[in-house]
Amino acid sequence: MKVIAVANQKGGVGKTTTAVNASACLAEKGKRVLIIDIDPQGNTTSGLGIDRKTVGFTVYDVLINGTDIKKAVVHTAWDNLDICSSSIHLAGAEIELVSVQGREFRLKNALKAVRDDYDFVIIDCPPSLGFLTLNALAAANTVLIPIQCEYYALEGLSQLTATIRSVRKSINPDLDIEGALLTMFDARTNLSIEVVEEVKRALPHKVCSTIIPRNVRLSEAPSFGEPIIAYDTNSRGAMCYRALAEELIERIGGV
Amino acid sequence: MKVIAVANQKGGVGKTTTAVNASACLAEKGKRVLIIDIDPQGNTTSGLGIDRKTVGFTVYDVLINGTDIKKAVVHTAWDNLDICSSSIHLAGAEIELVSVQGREFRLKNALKAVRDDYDFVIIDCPPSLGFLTLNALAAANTVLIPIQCEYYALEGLSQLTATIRSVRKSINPDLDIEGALLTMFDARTNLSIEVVEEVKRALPHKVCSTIIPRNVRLSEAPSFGEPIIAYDTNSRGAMCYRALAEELIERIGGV
Ligand SMILES: Nc1ncnc2c1ncn2[C@@H]1O[C@H](COP(=O)(O)OP(=O)(O)OP(=O)(O)O)[C@@H](O)[C@H]1O
Ligand SMILES: Nc1ncnc2c1ncn2[C@@H]1O[C@H](COP(=O)(O)OP(=O)(O)OP(=O)(O)O)[C@@H](O)[C@H]1O
Ligand SMILES: [Mg+2]
Ligand SMILES: [Mg+2]
Repeated sequence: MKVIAVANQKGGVGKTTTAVNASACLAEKGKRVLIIDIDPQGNTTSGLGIDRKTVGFTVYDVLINGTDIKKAVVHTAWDNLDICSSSIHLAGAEIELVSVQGREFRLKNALKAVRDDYDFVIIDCPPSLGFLTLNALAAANTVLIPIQCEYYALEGLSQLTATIRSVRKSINPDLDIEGALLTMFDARTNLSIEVVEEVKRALPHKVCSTIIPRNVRLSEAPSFGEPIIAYDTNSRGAMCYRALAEELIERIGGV
Repeated sequence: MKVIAVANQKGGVGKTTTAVNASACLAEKGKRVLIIDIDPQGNTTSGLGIDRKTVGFTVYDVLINGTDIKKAVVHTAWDNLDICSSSIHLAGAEIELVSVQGREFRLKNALKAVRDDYDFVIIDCPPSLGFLTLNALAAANTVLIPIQCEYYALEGLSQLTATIRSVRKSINPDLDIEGALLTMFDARTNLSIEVVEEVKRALPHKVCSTIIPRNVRLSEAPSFGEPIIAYDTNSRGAMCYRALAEELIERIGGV
């Protein structure tokens, strides 16, 4: 089982869009996938058509009350794709556990219960480097870093890579960067091209060969609660996320 | 002096772009403006050409060490526009003050020292509803809510308005909504039009008449450390943020 955290403290760079669509494409290719929504906003949960008011246990119960993660797992409408939903109460989780030893390892320990059930676990993180994202980084084998092709997104990169290095030193020595994924690329603007070149300079050998273009179909799909391969299977967005899924599968070789 | 918090827990909706450019346009119209960057990412600070490594005291010192805010204020390159810069250490501020009584009022109390020096104080918030944003909401007269014309941005609106209501009940009874500002509007997509109509339904009488279009010049300006009126004064982005500044001035009447 490979655990990938999709993280970047910069907001709106495509974390949720990547988590939802990469997961759906991996599932389409026959991989068994569990997606975990630890963002209190719950966009991954609604992006996959799940109404969090109808869900029993959520990630909050797993992290705070030690509920067995299997109780919080729900099937989505798509084969091979299960979800552990978000909860609005996650926003208060950091303060609730502030003096608890080992609070960063709650998710990592919970995932042991599903080690043989899935090929991939994909974790969608909130736009911060706090307790929830640290839990994901402690549980993950690798981090997939969506980077919007914009200037401000570039600025946050050194802060994120510094956090990954300090996580590697303290709570997860095996954590590696899966790759930097360039998103919302618009070939008509110089800015997009400059950002791509800058990221390749900053993270040599770590930039995904797949680049996700700006594609309005990707931003329409969530309002129908569907991943792109269900909403518009022939769109550029669907093709590119299938290519990314292929890249993720190749990287793990025989695992 | 009017204090406006620019807040929305959804990431990437245009909080920083709005804070920087509305402030610069208010300053251009002769208003004395102090912009406060309480986001640990520090995008407002760099977006106005300030290198936070060269700054002495920051918002962190004001909130955590009780430093006089006047010591943390720096002039920008533009007349009438001062800044209180961000610090990377803000990310840990919430945990540092977790058991301190009245921690939400640190910024509000600090601003008393500059009450007669500015016409507007604009606060750029991080993409969360935690301690830093609560400090801004406690200090603010009103909240300006940038809303990207996308589906996920719409989802977070009820969470934000619920937070504003609970802040009004507990820490700031006078807090009002300045307005919802629609950003990155693209008239070619149905999604944009649907979001505008939905926001008008959700917040009747509270939607700014100015709508900010998607304009690549707005996303290029930060890489030069300039607001849009310096980078490209005749762009659609500059015109629209000037219209917004006009709207903000009209709303306060004679203040
Ligand atoms: N390639 C793309 N083309 C067009 N729109 C996109 C693309 N990727 C994402 N979007 C849209 O851009 C917005 C931001 O993306 P998304 O919500 O996935 O980012 P995020 O990093 O998860 O945000 P947050 O920081 O709030 O969690 C969304 O409205 C989404 O639909
Ligand atoms: N009207 C616009 N047209 C084009 N690009 C825009 C516009 N407004 C903002 N942008 C770009 O979109 C990205 C997101 O905007 P911005 O960083 O201001 O959002 P934010 O809400 O402050 O993000 P965060 O949640 O990370 O603080 C930036 O790269 C910015 O340059
Ligand atoms: Mg997200
Ligand atoms: Mg910002």
